[in-house]
Amino acid sequence: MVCGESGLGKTTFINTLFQSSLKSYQSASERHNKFTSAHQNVDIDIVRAILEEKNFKIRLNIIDTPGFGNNVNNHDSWTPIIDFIDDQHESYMKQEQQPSRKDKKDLRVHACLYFIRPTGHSLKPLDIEIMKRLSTRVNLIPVIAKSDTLSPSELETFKTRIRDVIEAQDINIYTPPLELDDPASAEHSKQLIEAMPFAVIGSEEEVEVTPGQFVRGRKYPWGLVEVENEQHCDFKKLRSLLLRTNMLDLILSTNEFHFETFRSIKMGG
Amino acid sequence: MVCGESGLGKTTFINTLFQSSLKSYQSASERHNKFTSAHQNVDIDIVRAILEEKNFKIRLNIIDTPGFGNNVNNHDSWTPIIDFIDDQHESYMKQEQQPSRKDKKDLRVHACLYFIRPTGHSLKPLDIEIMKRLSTRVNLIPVIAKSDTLSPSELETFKTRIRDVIEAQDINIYTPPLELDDPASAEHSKQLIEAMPFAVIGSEEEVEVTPGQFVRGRKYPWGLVEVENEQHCDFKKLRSLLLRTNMLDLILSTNEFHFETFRSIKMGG
Ligand SMILES: Nc1nc2c(ncn2[C@@H]2O[C@H](COP(=O)(O)OP(=O)(O)O)[C@@H](O)[C@H]2O)c(=O)[nH]1
Ligand SMILES: Nc1nc2c(ncn2[C@@H]2O[C@H](COP(=O)(O)OP(=O)(O)O)[C@@H](O)[C@H]2O)c(=O)[nH]1
Repeated sequence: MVCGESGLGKTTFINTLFQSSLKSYQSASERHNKFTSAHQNVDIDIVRAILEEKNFKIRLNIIDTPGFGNNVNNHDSWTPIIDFIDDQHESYMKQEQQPSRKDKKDLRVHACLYFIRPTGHSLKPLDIEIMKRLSTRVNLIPVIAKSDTLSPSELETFKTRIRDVIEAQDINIYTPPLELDDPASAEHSKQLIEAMPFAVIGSEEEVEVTPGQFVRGRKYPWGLVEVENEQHCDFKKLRSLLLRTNMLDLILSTNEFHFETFRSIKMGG
Repeated sequence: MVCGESGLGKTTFINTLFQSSLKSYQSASERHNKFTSAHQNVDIDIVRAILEEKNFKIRLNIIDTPGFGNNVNNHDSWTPIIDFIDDQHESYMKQEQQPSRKDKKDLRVHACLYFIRPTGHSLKPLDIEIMKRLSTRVNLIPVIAKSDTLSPSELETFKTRIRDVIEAQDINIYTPPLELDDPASAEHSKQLIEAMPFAVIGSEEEVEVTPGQFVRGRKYPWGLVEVENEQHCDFKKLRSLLLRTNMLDLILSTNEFHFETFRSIKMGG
């Protein structure tokens, strides 16, 4: 799930991640399912996609929250998002309770990327409110949106401030497990953790750098930002976490931790 | 006056405009006057400065609105800003009515730069609400903040969308007079108008481009954004409007138009 105010490049990021226009901004036909709760102005769009990577196929549900936080009064604007997450836990629980469970579909949210506006200052009150509510229900991964807005030193300061607020506010964010059998995986996890919150840049454009050689990036009059250049942003690290090294952990921990939390609350435990 | 939400580079812009650290972010000692209205969380800071340019001295009051629009509920967050502008008209009117007017101080706001977040989408509801209220009281100059966030094509689209909304919402923005005696000034005015809303980039850093040669700009791993490069942003045009070609018009029109509007409302006319 991608979550955050309008204009932070969430849709672009999804397209960048799956290297194809899975979502289009304007056409309503791409919006397969629309979930609108009592608060009409936060529509939740679900795009279903099949990701084929080498030997495996993943059925992906990408959940976008387009209209978020854009109103004059944003109080309770998080309710539809929270309702949605709880609904998925609820319907999974109901399926689990069926005598026949062989068609069980898992539509629960396994990872929620929370997009932070790159002000250079700190987290906004609204960010804190929402992240607190998300963190108890889903694997929360805060990311710094449009990080090409920040110079290297501004980014470092911003990351530190965000980490401090997350800690002070006791917000539980997803952490790749560190106790792993091989030192290379443990080292990779350590690097992922040190980079958090990930600085994200997205692009739907391929730019020709030398004749015939294209890179995904954003072309400015003063230079070319490369999405897959680790000196430019943390896109590669985030992609690796989501689609390679930690995909299984994100799915399992949703079941073992977040679902169980929900289930015990529901069952009055 | 600079107006807009926190984190849009307003303070940096002021420093860039006057090429010296007129304002500092942290030290309260720089805040000479604090105007807080009933709404405590929008402080208005006034920094008084003397700008010396060649043969003249200008006494400048720079009014910053730091905490704006950052709350969960921003309803009425514009009230302190509007009150402030009205207060200046009010106190000028009172002075005018004194028998002795020789010490008359003009603290009215002659130009208000409204900073727009560079989402790439369109104006937010809050922007429209505030700009409407500002436009009837002060010379309103909307600017696109941190425009290095936008690629050239995104910037063009964004400017068009903003202009469309301004027109549709009937928001009166400051326009340099076009009927001028010499063709060069008229051409300059035309170019200013065509560039609106101005794309602004600010920086407190001087970057060495060649040994001994410094430019004001933002250094990224992928290139150097130059504040005074007209291919990079409209800073030079805006500075020219504010401090050279249109300074007198901004002052006179505040007196002839905005003040008279206020005065007639107050006097029940
Ligand atoms: N500077 C910058 N702009 C971006 C980035 N990603 C997307 N954009 C631009 O931001 C605008 C809004 O992007 P969009 O994906 O629609 O944002 P959403 O509203 O969060 O879904 C578009 O003009 C994008 O081209 C990025 O990483 N950096
Ligand atoms: N990308 C970009 N960042 C900027 C620009 N101007 C200022 N900043 C950065 O944005 C952050 C907030 O700037 P500040 O002037 O304090 O914003 P204010 O809260 O509106 O007064 C700082 O890290 C600045 O260095 C700009 O033109 N472009």
